[in-house]
Amino acid sequence: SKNPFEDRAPIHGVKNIIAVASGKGGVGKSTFSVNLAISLAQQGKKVGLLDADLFGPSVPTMMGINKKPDVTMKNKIVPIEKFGIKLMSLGFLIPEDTPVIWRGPVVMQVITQFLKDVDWGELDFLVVDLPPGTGDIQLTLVQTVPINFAIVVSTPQDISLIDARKSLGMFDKVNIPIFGIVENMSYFMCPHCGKRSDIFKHGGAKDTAEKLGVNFLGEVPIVPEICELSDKGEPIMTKDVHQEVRSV
Amino acid sequence: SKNPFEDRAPIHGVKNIIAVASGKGGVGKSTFSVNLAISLAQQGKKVGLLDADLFGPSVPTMMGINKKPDVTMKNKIVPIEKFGIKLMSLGFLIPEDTPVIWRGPVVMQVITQFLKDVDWGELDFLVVDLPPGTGDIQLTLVQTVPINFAIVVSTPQDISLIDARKSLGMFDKVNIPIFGIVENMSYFMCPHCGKRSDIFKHGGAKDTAEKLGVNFLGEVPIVPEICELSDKGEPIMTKDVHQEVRSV
Ligand SMILES: Nc1ncnc2c1ncn2[C@@H]1O[C@H](COP(=O)(O)OP(=O)(O)O)[C@@H](O)[C@H]1O
Ligand SMILES: Nc1ncnc2c1ncn2[C@@H]1O[C@H](COP(=O)(O)OP(=O)(O)O)[C@@H](O)[C@H]1O
Ligand SMILES: [Zn+2]
Repeated sequence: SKNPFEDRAPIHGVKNIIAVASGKGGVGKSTFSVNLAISLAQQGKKVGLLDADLFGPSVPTMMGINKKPDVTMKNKIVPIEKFGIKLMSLGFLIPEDTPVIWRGPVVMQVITQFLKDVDWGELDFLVVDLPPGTGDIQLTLVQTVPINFAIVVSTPQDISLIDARKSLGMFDKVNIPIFGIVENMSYFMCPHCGKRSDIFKHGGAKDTAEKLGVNFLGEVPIVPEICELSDKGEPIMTKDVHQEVRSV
Repeated sequence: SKNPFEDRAPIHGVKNIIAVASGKGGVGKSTFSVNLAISLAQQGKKVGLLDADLFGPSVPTMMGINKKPDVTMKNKIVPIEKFGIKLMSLGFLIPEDTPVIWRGPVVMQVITQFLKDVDWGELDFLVVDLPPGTGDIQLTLVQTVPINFAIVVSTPQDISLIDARKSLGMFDKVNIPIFGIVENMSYFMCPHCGKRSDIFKHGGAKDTAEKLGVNFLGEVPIVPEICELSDKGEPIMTKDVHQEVRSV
């Protein structure tokens, strides 16, 4: 049968594509993708962000967007721009409360359209925020476009690291280099007494990075403000932030 | 074309099937499913637990299981028993670090096998722990067997509630009654100073339950012990627990 990577082709004008994954849901992938894109834009790079989580898109809420994208004469979708970033998400096209009840073939088609039929223009980086798992969405992405490197986000406990390792394993299998692993929700400093609690344990992602020989990109603490700002559509990197958050 | 629910049929010997969903990953679905199953068993019920998260199964770790299930003469898979519960998970069959890189049709086949080809025997309740999203796994489940009711787990913030509402919307669409919504990670009591922090906000799931007219099943606080015990395969309901966790 045919080579599944046969049709893989770059997106015209896009220099680098970065995949942000975790395997496990709810560990901070979207939060990291949004803030990575913003910090690249703050450094003067031309940046796009594709929300590939068709079933639970978070970019519309996290970036505070509630308008629909336009379509050009040539039937290309025009990405929505905010904070200097070109954005695309299924959440711009479908109402928030409407469940997307799709099987694999439709999923594959929509992801391919988001990669090929959006008018991304000239970009230094396209960040792709992946959903949990290693199924149709992830497979379609790696079979449709060349990925320059992947970043894996995890929280410190085994339950998340097991899924992070599966995600790393998938990237290995399809020869996508790993830029590194981030440990999110690494510890919590009580705002009342200043003492620390390791709510989801601590240090597991660093250990995993060392064992697997991949870069460890740093720790991000649990900061309630991150969650509040996400709900308000005001990403933390657009504010004066905790040093440890910004350094990651 | 044919009615997608045409082939739906009960599992012989299984009185009730409960779906536990959330839409969003990492909010505590598996933790809740495991502990719900244990508390039903502690009340003398015959209980099964199906880990339907093929891409990131957590039941093997959370229940501390690392052996493979047997197969009967009639080619039925024999569930593994622990804490008085019959268990099935893809994690029993595939090594932990191996990514499951499957597309929709294979996913559909495996979920159908877990429902029809496992020797569940006589059960009062089969709890199905669903993965995030509303795709192939969820569709195959509701089209293969009758679901008596669904429980939705969410954390308090909008980012999770948006996905919880999609999950509720899917169950509505296929006429599956909602037993109620649980708010997990509802608040955090600092072990050092006893003061409270609403890390992922607070009360959002209760508001959503009231707005949608569904039961609110209660709040579970963030308890670091829950995370540690999950990694060790010792579910919190098998221990002397916080009153508020047990009451939920
Ligand atoms: N370091 C952090 N501290 C506090 N809340 C966080 C942190 N990282 C993420 N969150 C919150 O946790 C929730 C899940 O994060 P999200 O980025 O949606 O995860 P994922 O994309 O992996 O599902 C969001 O409400 C987000 O605001
Ligand atoms: N109330 C809680 N307090 C502390 N940790 C929790 C709580 N509920 C769940 N966890 C931990 O959070 C992580 C995610 O929970 P999990 O049940 O795997 O979520 P899901 O099934 O929704 O992905 C696990 O490590 C689990 O132990
Ligand atoms: Zn404190």
